[in-house]
Amino acid sequence: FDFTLMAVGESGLGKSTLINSLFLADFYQDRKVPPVSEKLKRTTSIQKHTTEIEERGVKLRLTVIDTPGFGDAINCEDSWRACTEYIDEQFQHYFLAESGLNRRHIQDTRVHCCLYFVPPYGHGLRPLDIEALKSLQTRVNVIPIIAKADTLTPGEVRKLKDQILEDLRVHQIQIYQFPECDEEEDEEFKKQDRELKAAIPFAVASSDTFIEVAGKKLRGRVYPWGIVEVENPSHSDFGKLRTMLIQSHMHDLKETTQDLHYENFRAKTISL
Amino acid sequence: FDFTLMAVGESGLGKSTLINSLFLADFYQDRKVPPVSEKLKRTTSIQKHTTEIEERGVKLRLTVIDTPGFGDAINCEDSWRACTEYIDEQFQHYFLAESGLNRRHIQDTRVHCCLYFVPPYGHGLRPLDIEALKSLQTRVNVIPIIAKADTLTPGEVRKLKDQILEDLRVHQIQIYQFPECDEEEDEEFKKQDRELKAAIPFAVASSDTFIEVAGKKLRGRVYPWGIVEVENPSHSDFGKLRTMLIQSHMHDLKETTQDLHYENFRAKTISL
Ligand SMILES: Nc1nc2c(ncn2[C@@H]2O[C@H](COP(=O)(O)OP(=O)(O)O)[C@@H](O)[C@H]2O)c(=O)[nH]1
Ligand SMILES: Nc1nc2c(ncn2[C@@H]2O[C@H](COP(=O)(O)OP(=O)(O)O)[C@@H](O)[C@H]2O)c(=O)[nH]1
Repeated sequence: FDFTLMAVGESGLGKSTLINSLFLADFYQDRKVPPVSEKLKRTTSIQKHTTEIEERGVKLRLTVIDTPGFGDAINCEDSWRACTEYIDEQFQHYFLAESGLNRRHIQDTRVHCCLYFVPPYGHGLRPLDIEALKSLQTRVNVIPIIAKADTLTPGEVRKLKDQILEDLRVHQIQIYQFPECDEEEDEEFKKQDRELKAAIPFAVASSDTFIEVAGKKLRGRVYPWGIVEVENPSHSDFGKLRTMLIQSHMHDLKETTQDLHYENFRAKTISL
Repeated sequence: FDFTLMAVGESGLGKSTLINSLFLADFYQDRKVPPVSEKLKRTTSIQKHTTEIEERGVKLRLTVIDTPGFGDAINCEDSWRACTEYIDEQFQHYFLAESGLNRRHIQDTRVHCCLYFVPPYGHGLRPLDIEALKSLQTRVNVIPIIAKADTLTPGEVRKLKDQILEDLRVHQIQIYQFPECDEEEDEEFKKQDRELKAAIPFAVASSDTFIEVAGKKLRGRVYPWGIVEVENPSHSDFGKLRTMLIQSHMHDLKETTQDLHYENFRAKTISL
């Protein structure tokens, strides 16, 4: 089972911390944060890390595409181009492999999901986010998340979520829609599904350090005024994101990539 | 006593909250946050708000220069130009007034202090910060502050302060140096002065809402995991910033503007 996830957002938004904690793996072991003098000339680059993990008994070859440099430069006009070009290249590879003779062992390197990190400033999406999301939405399943949500009080979280949903609507940006749950599911499951969907975009805090709270080991961030329990639903939507992304919908994300985004690409390519 | 302060930083960094709480006044009553579709075309603009306040028995006419649009556009290449042009214009006005016949009633509209808001991402200064600070440092007393510091654990605060000081050093950016305290001051005062200086750049959290904690009314931010007491020195450097800026050094900030930054301007102007 191949799955590729792309993480897009400025440096310092907690991307590596989140991705490592989502998959309980260290994707960024050899990462170096460049000093700002190096960043002065940079554009977005693409870095791939692949690891084999086991999630609920299923062997998963997970590839994370990191996009260092995105949104960091003074002029971010091309920040998202490296991302969209990479996505298109994978479609291209797949298309050529599919039209080839040996169709039985095609490796699927297409990007199945893009986690887009929105800074928790509190006033909504920024021009950079709008432009990047417009380009990404037609190519990949976009899941926007509010990064470092422990910067926001519960009232501010709700206000920002509403503002982001409004910004997406006004700019006609289509984000990934989690599928409807089966009619035969029980009421409890349907209720949980509704609650998950009502929380979108997820406001996530994450941590790679474990704290002992009341005898239990929990992921958290220790502040002088309290401890953020990353997996506590009243502190952060981390648990909801992990449930939606890993437990329930990886399969659907792959299918939508094939049936929607790849089909779009094929249609454009064939009609040229 | 005229004092002008400029606030520079992206929207959403808590600038208006901080400035209102520093001076216990509402400078931003009629402010509107533009929707992101308006921001798509914007460059930095200059907005002035003046109010008369009384600080420790001294009547102060305080002008705050806000810089909406700074750092918000996709291409921020000119973000700081509006700021530096404004500063130069005030020098120009003062210069002309000084060389005029009626020198006795010159109104001093020069910018005495620039609070530069650095986002608490955790990796240090960004290219935008470096370029903006380079242009500002030669014209105005720059006091960089880490905004929304309640995003950072104590360990992260220390790491970011060190990284920022290192970035400033490497890029030869001269920030405002608080003056040495008098030799005749007592040991307690000198100790406090050393502690204040060791905390630079200040990591500030601010709030315009009051919370009741243990029977006292305090400025704070209420999270599900605890309450940030903005004026508590172990929670935020807000108190230190207010002490340095308002209680002790407004006079020195004005003098340094006259003796250093204005003199630089005059020297360049006269030599043309
Ligand atoms: N406040 C807060 N800080 C976080 C969170 N996640 C990570 N951080 C901190 O943010 C800093 C940058 O995190 P990192 O994962 O390296 O960000 P990246 O550059 O986007 O990959 C580190 O100091 C992290 O400890 C979070 O959810 N909330
Ligand atoms: N976490 C945190 N949020 C803050 C702080 N100060 C203000 N905010 C919040 O950040 C948001 C934007 O604040 P505002 O003062 O309007 O920012 P401005 O656009 O820079 O003037 C509001 O929701 C504030 O409540 C702070 O110190 N820490």
